[in-house]
Amino acid sequence: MAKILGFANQKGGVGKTTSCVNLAASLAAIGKKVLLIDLDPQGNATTGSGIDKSELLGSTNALLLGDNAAAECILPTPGGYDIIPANHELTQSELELLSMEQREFRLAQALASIEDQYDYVLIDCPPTLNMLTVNALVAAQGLIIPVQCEFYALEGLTALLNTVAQIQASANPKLEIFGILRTMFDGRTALTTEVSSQLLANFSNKVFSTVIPRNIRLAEAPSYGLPALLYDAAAAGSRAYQALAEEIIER
Amino acid sequence: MAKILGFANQKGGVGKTTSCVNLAASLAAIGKKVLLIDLDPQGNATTGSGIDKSELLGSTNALLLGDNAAAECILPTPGGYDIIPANHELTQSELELLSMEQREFRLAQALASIEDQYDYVLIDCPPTLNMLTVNALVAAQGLIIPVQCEFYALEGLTALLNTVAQIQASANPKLEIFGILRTMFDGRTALTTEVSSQLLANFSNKVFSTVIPRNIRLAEAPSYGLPALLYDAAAAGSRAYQALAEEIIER
Ligand SMILES: Nc1ncnc2c1ncn2[C@@H]1O[C@H](COP(=O)(O)OP(=O)(O)OP(=O)(O)O)[C@@H](O)[C@H]1O
Ligand SMILES: Nc1ncnc2c1ncn2[C@@H]1O[C@H](COP(=O)(O)OP(=O)(O)OP(=O)(O)O)[C@@H](O)[C@H]1O
Ligand SMILES: [Mg+2]
Ligand SMILES: [Mg+2]
Repeated sequence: MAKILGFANQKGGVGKTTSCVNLAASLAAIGKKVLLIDLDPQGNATTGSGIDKSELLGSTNALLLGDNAAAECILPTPGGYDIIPANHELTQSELELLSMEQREFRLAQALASIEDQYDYVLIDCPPTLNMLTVNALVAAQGLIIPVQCEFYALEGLTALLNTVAQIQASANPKLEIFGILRTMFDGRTALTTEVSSQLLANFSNKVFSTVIPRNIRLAEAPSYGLPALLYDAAAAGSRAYQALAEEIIER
Repeated sequence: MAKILGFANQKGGVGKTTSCVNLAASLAAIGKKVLLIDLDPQGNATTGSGIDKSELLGSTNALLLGDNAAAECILPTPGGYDIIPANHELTQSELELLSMEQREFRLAQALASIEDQYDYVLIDCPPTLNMLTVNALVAAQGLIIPVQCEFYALEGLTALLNTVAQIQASANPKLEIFGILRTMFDGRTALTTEVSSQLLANFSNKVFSTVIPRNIRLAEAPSYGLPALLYDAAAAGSRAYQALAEEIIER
């Protein structure tokens, strides 16, 4: 039975995609079977994994609309994990989902047939609390919340936790906050250390002890279509995601 | 007749809100009458302008649903510009908008009664190409696209420009790309300079010559509810937005 983890935060640019791609590669590198699902019409996890998003036969779009079974949408990636890719057509299916029966369960139902083949299924969400993100929260057992330690990112947590509580009370009672991940961490600035201590004070044991540092190699790797582990394994960013993979397996 | 400028980019965390708030303050500081419209349910432009988003009488939500006239939703701010604030209730109105007649014209129609009182109206958009962003693109004459000079941000430009072309062909033929703004610019990294030269090669005269540097004071100011100009006028970030204001007036 796969562990299904969603990466969500409606605050934009906090490291959702970077975390999803690099954790997938790190878990695969230690022998886990991993499936990454790109649920963002931007398709960043798709290109960041080395897949050409303009030539997709199967995709998350087809999966949600029921055009293809999950197995037909899965592609291997250079990072050693499988992916169900996405592109801008996913914007269309968000609108179509709104008029469907059981619309928030579409992803959960589509994954049922393939989740036993994996140890982990990681879902990258768009920066908005829309029907795509709701589908991820309904399909997932755990939520990883990447947070940049800055003011606006902290401010948005309340709205996200309220949405999670609504999903727990209705469509997915087993959903838990699996962990809060501090990203782009720059311990030299007072802002970062102050926001970080507020996170620890408010969420204590939910905050991963692994902290992802700001590291330019993490931002360079996607232009080569590679996770940082394949682009520069010794980089501080790559090592941090490997440490996160260990911490996640131990939880 | 006000100049109505939207700040849009579905890539998250590229500096849309920071640019909107700091440009509003910079234009106000040189005597322009400015209205900022927060069209993001996150309400970051609202808190970043010093307004408590939990106590809103009038808001963008009420404006779009027709509950209040624009004049009733306008608040003054410490930054010297007016604001129509937003909070998470705006998520609800996005869903309600989808079933309304002329849904993409709601904002344009609501602004008609008050735009003559301002020199500039700046609209902060959420990180997604949804009905809220479409409303901004239909109401605006110009679009400012903040771009962080990194791979994923560059990748998303094509989808945004396609959406703009669709709006120009249908609901708003006068919409133009007013300018592409390079944000969080760190000239020491090869990635930044490489993406920047790609922007200049592809978009040449549309790229503002003013570049916004990465500057921690811009990230600190929102926790005090102030634009950087009031928080630290001498900071590199504040000066860059003042230079941008001059460049915009000259265009
Ligand atoms: N730890 C890091 N150090 C340096 N750069 C990083 C780090 N994490 C992410 N980045 C870069 O910061 C930008 C934002 O990260 P990313 O796109 O992963 O965030 P996101 O939350 O997925 O954004 P969106 O909300 O648009 O989906 C990207 O250009 C990415 O390459
Ligand atoms: N030039 C800059 N230098 C340093 N920090 C910056 C700069 N511009 C913005 N920031 C910080 O980076 C983060 C992202 O910026 P901001 O929230 O303005 O982007 P956005 O595009 O509005 O995000 P969203 O997509 O969530 O609406 C914020 O924490 C902000 O304070
Ligand atoms: Mg992303
Ligand atoms: Mg914003």
